[in-house]
Amino acid sequence: MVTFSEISPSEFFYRNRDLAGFTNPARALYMAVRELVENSLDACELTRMLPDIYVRIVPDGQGGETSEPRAYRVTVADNGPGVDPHHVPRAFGKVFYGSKYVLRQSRGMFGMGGTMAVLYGQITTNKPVKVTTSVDGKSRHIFEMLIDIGENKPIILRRDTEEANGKTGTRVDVVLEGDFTRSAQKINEYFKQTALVGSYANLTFVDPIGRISTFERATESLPPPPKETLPHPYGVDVEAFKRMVKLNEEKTMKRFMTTHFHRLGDKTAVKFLMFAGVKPELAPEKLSNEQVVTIVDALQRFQEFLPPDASCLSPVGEQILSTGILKELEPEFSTVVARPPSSYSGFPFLVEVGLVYGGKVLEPGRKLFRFANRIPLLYDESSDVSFRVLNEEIDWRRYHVPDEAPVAVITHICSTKVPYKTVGKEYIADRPEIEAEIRNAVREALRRLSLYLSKKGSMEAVQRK
Amino acid sequence: MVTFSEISPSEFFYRNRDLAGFTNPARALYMAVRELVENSLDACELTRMLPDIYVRIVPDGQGGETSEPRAYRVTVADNGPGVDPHHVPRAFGKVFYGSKYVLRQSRGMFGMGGTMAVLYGQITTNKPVKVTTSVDGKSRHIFEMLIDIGENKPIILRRDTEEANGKTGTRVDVVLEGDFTRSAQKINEYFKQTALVGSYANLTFVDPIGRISTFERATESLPPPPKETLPHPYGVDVEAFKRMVKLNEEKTMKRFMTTHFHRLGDKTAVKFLMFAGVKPELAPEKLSNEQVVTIVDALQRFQEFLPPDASCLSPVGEQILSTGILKELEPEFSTVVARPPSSYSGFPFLVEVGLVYGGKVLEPGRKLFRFANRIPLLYDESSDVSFRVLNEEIDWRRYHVPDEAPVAVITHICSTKVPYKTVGKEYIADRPEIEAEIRNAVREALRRLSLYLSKKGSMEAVQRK
Ligand SMILES: Nc1ncnc2c1ncn2[C@@H]1O[C@H](COP(=O)(O)OP(=O)(O)OP(=O)(O)O)[C@@H](O)[C@H]1O
Ligand SMILES: Nc1ncnc2c1ncn2[C@@H]1O[C@H](COP(=O)(O)OP(=O)(O)OP(=O)(O)O)[C@@H](O)[C@H]1O
Ligand SMILES: [Mg+2]
Ligand SMILES: [Mg+2]
Repeated sequence: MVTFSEISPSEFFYRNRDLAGFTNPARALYMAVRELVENSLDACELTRMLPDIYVRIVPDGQGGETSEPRAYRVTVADNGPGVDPHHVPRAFGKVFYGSKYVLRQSRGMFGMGGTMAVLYGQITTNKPVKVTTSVDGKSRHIFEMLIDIGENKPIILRRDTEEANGKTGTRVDVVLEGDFTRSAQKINEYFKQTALVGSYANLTFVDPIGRISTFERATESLPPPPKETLPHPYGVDVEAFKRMVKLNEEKTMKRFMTTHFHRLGDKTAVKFLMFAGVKPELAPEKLSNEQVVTIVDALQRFQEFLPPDASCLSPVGEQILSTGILKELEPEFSTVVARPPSSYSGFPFLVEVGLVYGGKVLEPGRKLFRFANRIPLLYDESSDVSFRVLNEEIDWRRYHVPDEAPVAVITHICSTKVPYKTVGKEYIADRPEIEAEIRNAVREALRRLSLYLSKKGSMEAVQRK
Repeated sequence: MVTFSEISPSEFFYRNRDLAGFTNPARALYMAVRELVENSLDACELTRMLPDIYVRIVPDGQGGETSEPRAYRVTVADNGPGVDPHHVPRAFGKVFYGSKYVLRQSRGMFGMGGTMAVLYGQITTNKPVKVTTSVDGKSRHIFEMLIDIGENKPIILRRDTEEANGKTGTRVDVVLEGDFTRSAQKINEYFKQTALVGSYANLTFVDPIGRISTFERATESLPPPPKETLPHPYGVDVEAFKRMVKLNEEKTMKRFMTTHFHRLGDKTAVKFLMFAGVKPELAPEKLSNEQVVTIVDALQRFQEFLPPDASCLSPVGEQILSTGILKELEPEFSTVVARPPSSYSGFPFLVEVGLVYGGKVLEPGRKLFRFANRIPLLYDESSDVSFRVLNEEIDWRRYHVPDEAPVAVITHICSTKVPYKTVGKEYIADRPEIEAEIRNAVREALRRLSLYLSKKGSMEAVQRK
């Protein structure tokens, strides 16, 4: 007797929380911190506020309990724009609910990171999450909630309003089973690297025994904000095309094309429609199913679309990256290569690479620091596209860089859609276009290092012995 | 103005189909074949039928089109029990719907593999899937369907019934954009390896130019079926415990424990309840929230629960594995090590390892064949737990096996819940318990190989030169 059942998205990730990165107490503690911090950074950058983010981890309950894993209260507070109270319950209590389902670069993309932290807390400690937020600085809204995991919806236990002190922002308190001993080093590294690429942010971290680490902003200027963009022709499949046609209000195919696609002007639109065998004056709703398939196929084959432009991307920038490198790694030599924008499957992306040699901090051997949309990626290095490029596609000997030389490579990929291989955003798939861009950037950086080393010449050879 | 939206599970995997393994036309073609074949094998094994599975890939439409990627019709037909017509639309047209959400070993576990093949076909070719099935051999039900991706529900375009010819079974025809040139080798390898561990199955594969590959069954006996099991105490969190209590009909905590947990008898149940500070006679519905948390915490710490037994597992078995190895690899030496059952986070699993040396097929160097619940895993080898054990935790020199020796290692992990790291079931997380079992099995196999090699002695050394 075969019995069928349906499960909700929250049920799916409750059962398969490994897929979302919440594998064990140490990793879950790390994930909860990063998911909440990334939400705060996204929110501040979107509304152009210099981020002040406060993170605290406090042992929860049972005074005598000292062995790990154990319950911790994780608090993340920001000075961001706050969350509209009408949306708070679902933003934190529903999987696949969020504001980042648009085509614009942001750290968040799945609509579930914050909710996973809440869910993991609930299943390990049975305690509700507390979300405190103010969108106008006048009133502050307090929610205590659980998640109805079977139904994928929030259960509001308590809902209060109080006076705010003039500041907007959001604070999340979640109690979960963690293992700080095992995740301390990664959590500290996460803050350090976040500060490296986000030197406009103030980060404060208070750990379970009360030690305070502060990362003060080194600049008052936020990077230029990424703009929301239209899909690029190469990124469109039949489903997406049909939806565009359905919502379309333009009268002709020519107008439809130029208003729905990224960087598509009249002349190219007409040229493409002729190429696809479609009259430019045709009304879009009159397209047959066969014509839709023909057009989408032609979209992939037409060679004259302009590549995506960078206005929808927000790189770290050569200056911020160099400043961060100098401050964190105090190198003997460093260089930053910023590649022009490219695209994979129609999604704009660009690669920035920093190459660092010698100095006070680096130890012998090659170290890799990976970032995507400004998020430090600290796990599963050997599965990541950057690691593969460095170890399988770069011939280090050719640049006269010995294996034991103290070298660090920093890679940052920013995109309207980072092709993570996992829901836990651990590492990036090896898309050939991205691979090529990383390879080109690293080679250019290595040429510069090679030049520096040869200038340093025999003196370096003597120093190294 | 921040706008929030909710997306459905199908919408999520439409946008993020990389997460489900449908990354590009070559990979998608492979994934469609494997998802459908795995469904057929699961169904036949569950109902104890020797599987006859037929797979055909045919170029679809446009006579002259010869360049790849291009549209293919993928057909997978089996002689299994069929799918209840009441459930067909949702089984194939809804993400997170299926019959494998129970605690029993099977290839499927997510409730979405077949649906993803249908979805990918729809978005690349706009064509509906055709599902033909008979559960009684008398009448055959035909469905032509699309998926409403925004709503995660099936759209039935056509629904017919005709006479069946006495046979039960299911046939799925899906049209999708694939790249057979690029995926041919992997698809052929998938069949070969499926046959290696599933030598009770007949597999027939007809490729796009009409070449037929047949893998005939080498045995008429199916492996013993895995039984559905109760959760093991170590695998239970607060959420799961509360649900058990809610559905419970037993009058006392003692009865509740013994009827809801795997291998938990009266004596141990009472001992545990005393350990957790709960009266064995207490009515479960009277438990307070605090008591629930205390009990779940105590479940992790109590040392006297019996380890899981193997009745819920279905290994390949030493005999089938050896036979498959001899047939496929014609080795000079081979051995199989079957480890006793173990568990991770309360989920039973066991590891079987085959070690193969020399012979007609193997080339110099170490080759790894990975299986999980009898599924061949052909991608992302270097991220997998087996690869890491072989390359980072085994000292091959210690067993006098030189790096260029022609060696193959076959690992099979079977579990009620395989800890895949990705929805595309590409590779397995390195859970310490699983790591340990693979390591122990490989070491034992290497001891035996080492013995064989030393007996072969200097004669082998002469032969190798
Ligand atoms: N600190 C915050 N300030 C403002 N808005 C927030 C904050 N935290 C969460 N949100 C809102 O809640 C939504 C849901 O957050 P959640 O982390 O679950 O998903 P996401 O960030 O959209 O995507 P991802 O799963 O990739 O993190 C966000 O899209 C955002 O609109
Ligand atoms: N050939 C088949 N014969 C019998 N039942 C089938 C067949 N194919 C699919 N099904 C049924 O349809 C359900 C959904 O299949 P689907 O592949 O989407 O999910 P799953 O196999 O349960 O999990 P997974 O996503 O891990 O493959 C299955 O659980 C099974 O009950
Ligand atoms: Mg988020
Ligand atoms: Mg399946």
